[in-house]
Amino acid sequence: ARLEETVKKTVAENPVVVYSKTWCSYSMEVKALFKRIGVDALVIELDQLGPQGPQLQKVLERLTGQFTVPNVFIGGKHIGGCTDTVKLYRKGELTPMLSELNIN
Amino acid sequence: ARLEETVKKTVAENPVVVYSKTWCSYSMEVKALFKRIGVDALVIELDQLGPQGPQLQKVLERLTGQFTVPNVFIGGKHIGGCTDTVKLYRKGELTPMLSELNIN
Ligand SMILES: N[C@@H](CCC(=O)N[C@@H](CS)C(=O)NCC(=O)O)C(=O)O
Ligand SMILES: N[C@@H](CCC(=O)N[C@@H](CS)C(=O)NCC(=O)O)C(=O)O
Ligand code: FES
Repeated sequence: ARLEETVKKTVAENPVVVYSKTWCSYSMEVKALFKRIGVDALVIELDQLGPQGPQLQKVLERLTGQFTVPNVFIGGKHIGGCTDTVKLYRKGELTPMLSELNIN
Repeated sequence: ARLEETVKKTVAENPVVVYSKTWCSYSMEVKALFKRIGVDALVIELDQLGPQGPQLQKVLERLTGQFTVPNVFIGGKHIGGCTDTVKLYRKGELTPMLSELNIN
């Protein structure tokens, strides 16, 4: 589908992508983490896209197996949600991943 | 308003009340906390009440100043959200509060 191609293009062309919802605290946490470590993430707020939001959320599920937000991609690779991202950060594995992409 | 009276009655008659949304991770965290410490909280899922959900959420804001979920009451007293409740628990202040109400 065309939306699927859009997502693939987005995560390929942007080193850090967060599919988020503005009023979701888990989404806020992951956005705040990237901000705190100086990473300029591309944030797509699914609740601000009208009917395209739910469509995108289904496409993301098809592509990644994950329906929930936040949905995080680094270097085109699907990372997971808030818990996964924070876990990587605490294990010290997030920063090397970002350095490899020259974005930290 | 009648809904306001319903809320006041609910929090007066039930020692622990959590206004929640089923798909919200912060709501899940607070419900899991009460379960873990053996507290039988009355949970009201605002996303499962049709149009009454948003109405209740506005009423809660009028009564407590808090629009967000989860919205937690203990012994009829407004406690706050997920962060507030977890903070109380970590400070060791939650369990005494519950014991005072003979629910722990
Ligand atoms: N463990 C996951 C939890 C993800 C989750 O449950 N997300 C919720 C919001 S907090 C969700 O997407 N619910 C369905 C929805 O909002 O459409 C994470 O850390 O990201
Ligand atoms: N710090 C607050 C955050 C509460 C919050 O932002 N809740 C969000 C969901 S996680 C909310 O209610 N957003 C508006 C809505 O869902 O209607 C807490 O710990 O409870
Ligand atoms: S909606 Fe509450 S944490 Fe995501």
